[in-house]
Amino acid sequence: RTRVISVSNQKGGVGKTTTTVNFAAALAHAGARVLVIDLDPQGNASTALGIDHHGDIPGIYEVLIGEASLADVIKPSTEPGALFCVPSNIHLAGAEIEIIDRERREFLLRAVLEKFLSDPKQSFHYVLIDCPPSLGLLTINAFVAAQEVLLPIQCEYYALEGMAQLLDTMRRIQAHLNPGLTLSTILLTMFDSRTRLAQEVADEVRNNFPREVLATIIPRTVRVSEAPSFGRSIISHDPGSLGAVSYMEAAYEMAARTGPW
Amino acid sequence: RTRVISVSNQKGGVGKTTTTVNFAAALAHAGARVLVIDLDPQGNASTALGIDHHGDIPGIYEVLIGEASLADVIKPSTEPGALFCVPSNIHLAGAEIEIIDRERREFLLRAVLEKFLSDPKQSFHYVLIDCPPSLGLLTINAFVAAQEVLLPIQCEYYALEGMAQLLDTMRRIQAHLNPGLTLSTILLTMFDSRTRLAQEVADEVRNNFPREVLATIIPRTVRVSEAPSFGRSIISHDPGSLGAVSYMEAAYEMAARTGPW
Ligand SMILES: Nc1ncnc2c1ncn2[C@@H]1O[C@H](COP(=O)(O)OP(=O)(O)OP(=O)(O)O)[C@@H](O)[C@H]1O
Ligand SMILES: Nc1ncnc2c1ncn2[C@@H]1O[C@H](COP(=O)(O)OP(=O)(O)OP(=O)(O)O)[C@@H](O)[C@H]1O
Ligand SMILES: [Mg+2]
Ligand SMILES: [Mg+2]
Repeated sequence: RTRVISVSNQKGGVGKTTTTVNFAAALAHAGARVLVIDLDPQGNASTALGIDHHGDIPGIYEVLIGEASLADVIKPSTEPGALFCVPSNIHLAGAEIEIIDRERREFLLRAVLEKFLSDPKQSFHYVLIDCPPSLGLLTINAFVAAQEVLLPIQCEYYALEGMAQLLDTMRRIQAHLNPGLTLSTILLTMFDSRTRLAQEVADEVRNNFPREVLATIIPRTVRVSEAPSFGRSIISHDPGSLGAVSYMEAAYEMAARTGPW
Repeated sequence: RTRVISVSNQKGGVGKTTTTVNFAAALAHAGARVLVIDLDPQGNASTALGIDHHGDIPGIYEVLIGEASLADVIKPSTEPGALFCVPSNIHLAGAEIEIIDRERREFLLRAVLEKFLSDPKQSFHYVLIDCPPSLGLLTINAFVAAQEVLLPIQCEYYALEGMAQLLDTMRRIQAHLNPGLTLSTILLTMFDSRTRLAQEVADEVRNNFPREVLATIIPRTVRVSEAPSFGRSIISHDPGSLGAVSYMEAAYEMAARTGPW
């Protein structure tokens, strides 16, 4: 059974893309077949996985509006292992306004993904969807297509400010569009041990979400932020580094959890 | 003449809110009358300026949909000096879908701001608009209401990936909605001298935008990230710190520039 996971947080710059890419790389490193869907118009995940995504290359936008199928646009990443990516391109920036009047506009991604995964030739253990920093129609499409939400939380002051909105949006999706959706995993990231604030945020998250938060915390390290400039995950860029080890541990901790889903 | 400046970048977590708050505080510290408009549904700028913004308190959402005037919702900040804020609240999260069918939907903010500033009792030197991490209708409203865009760029790898989209959106706004809009200022921020990547990003931005980029760079410092947890700007939280001095220098460098606007 394929685990479909939406990596979301409307707060910007909290490590959604970094987590998507490095979890995907860690899971592929362990032998899993992994698909990353880049649902962010900026295309950072496509870049980090070494996949060209300029405007003429069809990607998830063309799939959502029905001009291409998922199988047409999927590309292998530059990472070792079975790690594939559906890139995004600049046209995705206009998608939310374009799909607003479409029939079942929240189900566009789910429909194409279900069709794709029902093909026995396309078997994947994980699908990770990298979301943009908003709770608009693209993220809602991810929430409807997924069974799980993976929420990266930066260990900094604004981290918890948007939680109420996120949980509120999830509740509405669960009530009307996808009852099976669950906030399965919270990852504490960019933890800087020099500041007491990081510990305070971590403690608060653990107190409020003891079941969801992973024991493994991702430290803030320069190597993690430099890896995408080489078009690689931290796992393949510097496998012995603290960042790579932490991301592998966190990914395997999530993999080991099997939940109600 | 009031300088109306939109602080924007669709990339998340690059320091839009931190720059809005600390520029506003630095300008107020120098004696200017400053208004911050929080156009981000998360309300981080409202929080950093010590302003309550839960759902029952009317803010910029109620102003945009015509239920309140700017003068009704404006609040003094906890900062020293003449620094005021129009807070955002959770209802702003639904605003983009709600205003999509309205007449002149891109001009809603401009209309209320022009009316407000035409009242002789309400004189301000600066209006700073803190934008959410997207190029949707809220940011477009800011681009139409402003004469200038202040673009914070984080000195990290993904920094330049979204520039084409941002400039493309600005060009369309200049062509059809606000010919006077200009990218007046670029601020390099979160500069971490431990990584060669930071210098590479800074050099690339300087090469491409020599006129717009400020000479002053903001370093990544723990004190800057901790200031909002005290509900203060870095200027009032730790005025002698490297972060405070850099933000003051950068704000005064921008103030000294008078452009075609
Ligand atoms: N553990 C880490 N240590 C150091 N830097 C990190 C870490 N995780 C992420 N970063 C850096 O922080 C920045 C933000 O991360 P990233 O782009 O993954 O966040 P995001 O949530 O996907 O952003 P957006 O909201 O724009 O989609 C990037 O420059 C990234 O390289
Ligand atoms: N110079 C700096 N040094 C250290 N930390 C910083 C600096 N500037 C910003 N930060 C921290 O980085 C994080 C992101 O900054 P901020 O929230 O201002 O970005 P933003 O662009 O407004 O994010 P969003 O896209 O969610 O609106 C915050 O936790 C902030 O405290
Ligand atoms: Mg991202
Ligand atoms: Mg912000």
